Amino acid sequence: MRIISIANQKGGCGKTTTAVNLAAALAQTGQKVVLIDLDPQGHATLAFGYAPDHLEQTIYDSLRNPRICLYDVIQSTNVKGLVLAPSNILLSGLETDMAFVHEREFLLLQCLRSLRRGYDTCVIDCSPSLNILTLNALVASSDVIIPVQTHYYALEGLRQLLETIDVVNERFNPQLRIGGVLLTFVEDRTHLSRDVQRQMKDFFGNLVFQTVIHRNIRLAEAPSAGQSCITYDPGSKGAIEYRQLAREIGYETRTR
Amino acid sequence: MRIISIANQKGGCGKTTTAVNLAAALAQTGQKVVLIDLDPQGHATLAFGYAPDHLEQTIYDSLRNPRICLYDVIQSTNVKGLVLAPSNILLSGLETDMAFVHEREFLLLQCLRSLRRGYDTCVIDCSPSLNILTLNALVASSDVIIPVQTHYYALEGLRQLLETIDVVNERFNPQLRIGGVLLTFVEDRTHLSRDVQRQMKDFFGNLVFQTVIHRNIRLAEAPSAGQSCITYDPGSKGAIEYRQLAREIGYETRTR
Ligand SMILES: Nc1ncnc2c1ncn2[C@@H]1O[C@H](COP(=O)(O)OP(=O)(O)OP(=O)(O)O)[C@@H](O)[C@H]1O
Ligand SMILES: Nc1ncnc2c1ncn2[C@@H]1O[C@H](COP(=O)(O)OP(=O)(O)OP(=O)(O)O)[C@@H](O)[C@H]1O
Ligand SMILES: [Mg+2]
Ligand SMILES: [Mg+2]
Repeated sequence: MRIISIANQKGGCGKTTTAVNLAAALAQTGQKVVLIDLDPQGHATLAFGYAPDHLEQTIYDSLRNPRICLYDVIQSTNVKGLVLAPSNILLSGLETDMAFVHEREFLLLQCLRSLRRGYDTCVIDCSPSLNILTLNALVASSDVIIPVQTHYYALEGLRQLLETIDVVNERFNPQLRIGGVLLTFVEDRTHLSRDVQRQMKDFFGNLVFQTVIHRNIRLAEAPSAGQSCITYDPGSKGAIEYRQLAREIGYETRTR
Repeated sequence: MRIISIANQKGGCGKTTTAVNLAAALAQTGQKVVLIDLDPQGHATLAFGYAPDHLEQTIYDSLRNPRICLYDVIQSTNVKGLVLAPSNILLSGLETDMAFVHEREFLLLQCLRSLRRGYDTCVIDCSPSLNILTLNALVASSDVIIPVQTHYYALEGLRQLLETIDVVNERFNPQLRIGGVLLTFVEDRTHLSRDVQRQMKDFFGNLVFQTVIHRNIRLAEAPSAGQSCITYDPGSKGAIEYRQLAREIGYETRTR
C-alpha cells in the first residue's frame, strides 16, 4: 500500500482540497483508496457530508486504543472504491493524552498495519502545523505531497518543512521521500503567481509537479454539497486538474 | 491600552494580512501601536521585511525570560507610530518548554504589563491553532477579531472558537469580548461568497463588521515588498478597506 501525506504547516494552501480530490480521482482509476482525516478541524470528514461532532468513532479512537482497528471507524463515501477514516475535535487531545507514551510517533503506522491487505493507496490530510499528528503521518508515509499556494508567505515555511521531512527520514522512516510539490491557487494573469511559480521551479526543479491547480470556484463549492469536486462537477477545471494529478503520481518517481 | 487578538484556527483566512494592515491603518490615525507576531511561522515579521531566522531576539525570549522585556525585542517598521515584536520558529518550542510552568497561560499578559504606558493599541497575530500561544493571546486581550473566509469550511470551526473564547472569558479573562467577525476574501460575483456572507450575518448578527475585505491581489503582493498594503499601495481596494476597518473599530462597541 502506498501511503501519501498531504502536508504543509502554512494554513489554507489547499491540503484538504488536494487530499479529498486526489483520493477521489485515484479511486476513479480503479484503485481501492482510504482517506485519513488527521486534522481535528475535520474538514476532509465534512467534505463527504459527515458532521464531525455526530460520529460515534473516529481515527482518534483507533490511535488511542490498539484494540480498535481502522476497519471499525471507516465510513463509506459516494465514490466507489474510496472510504474515509473521519476525525473531529477530540483528535486535538492526542497531543496531551500521548505525551508520555513511548514511541508515540508510531501510533498511526501501527493502525495502518492492520489495513495493508485491502487497499492500494492511503491519503492522509494533515493539519496546518508540524505537531505530533503531522509527525505520525510522515512516519507512516512512503510519500509526502506539499501543496504550495503561489503567494509570498508560502515560500518562507518550506525550508522548515523540508528540514522536518529530513529528520523524519533519518530518525524514523528511511522510506519517506518527497512525492512532489503541487502549486495551488494558480492564477495565470497575475505577476505574483507567475513570479512564485518561477521561484518554486528554480528551488525545487523537477520535484514540482507538471500538473498545477488553478484557482477554481467549483473546488470551494463542492464541500458544501458534501462531495469531492471530482463528482460534484466532473467537467470543471478543478476536477480535470486533480484527475491529471492522479495520473501524474500514478507512474512517476521523482528525484531531488 | 487596547489589546486585540486576530484569531481563528482555520488556516489561510487572512489573520496575518488583517493584523499587519489593521495595525498600520491604526498607526496612521495617529495611535501608537505595537504589533505582536505570535505565530512561529513569522509571517507578520516577514511582512515588514525582517528575516525571521536572522533576528537576535524575538517575542520568544521575552515570554521565556521575565527579565527580557518587550521593549528589548521591539523592531521599528516603515510606518510612523507602529513597532513590531517579531517571531521565528523558536517560538514553537514554547509549548514544550513551558509545559510544567505554573500559570503558563499568563506569560504574554505579564510581558505586556511592562509596555502599557507607551502604546494605545496592541494587535496580536495568532497561528492557525488553539494551542498555548493562542490561549496566551486570548488571556491577554480585551478584544478578539475573527477573520472568516467566505467559504464553506470556514463556518465549521467557528463554534469551536466561540467555545474557547467563552472558556477563556470565564476562567482567565473576564474582560475578553468579541471585537467582531471580519469577512475576508469576499467576491461579490460568486454565489458561494454571497451565501456564506448571509449565513454569517444570520448567525452572528451585528457582530459582523460593516467593513468586508474583498479579494484583492495587492494585499497578497505587499508582503513581497516588505510593507503593509497601507503603504505599498494606499489607493488599492485592500488598503481602503483596512483603513475603513480601523475607523470602524475606533469608536464602536459591539454587543452579542
Ligand atoms: N484551487 C482552488 N480554487 C479555489 N478555492 C480553493 C482551491 N483550493 C482550495 N480552495 C478553497 O480555499 C480554502 C482553503 O483550502 P483548504 O481548506 O483545502 O486548505 P488547507 O490547507 O486544507 O487549510 P487548513 O490549513 O485550514 O487545513 C477552502 O475554502 C477551499 O475550499
Ligand atoms: N483579501 C485578500 N485578497 C487576496 N489575497 C489575500 C487577501 N488576504 C490575504 N491574502 C493572501 O492570502 C494568503 C493567506 O492569507 P494570510 O496568510 O494572511 O492568512 P492567515 O490566516 O494568516 O494564514 P495562516 O493560517 O497560515 O496563519 C496570503 O498569501 C495573503 O497574502
Ligand atoms: Mg485542511
Ligand atoms: Mg498567518
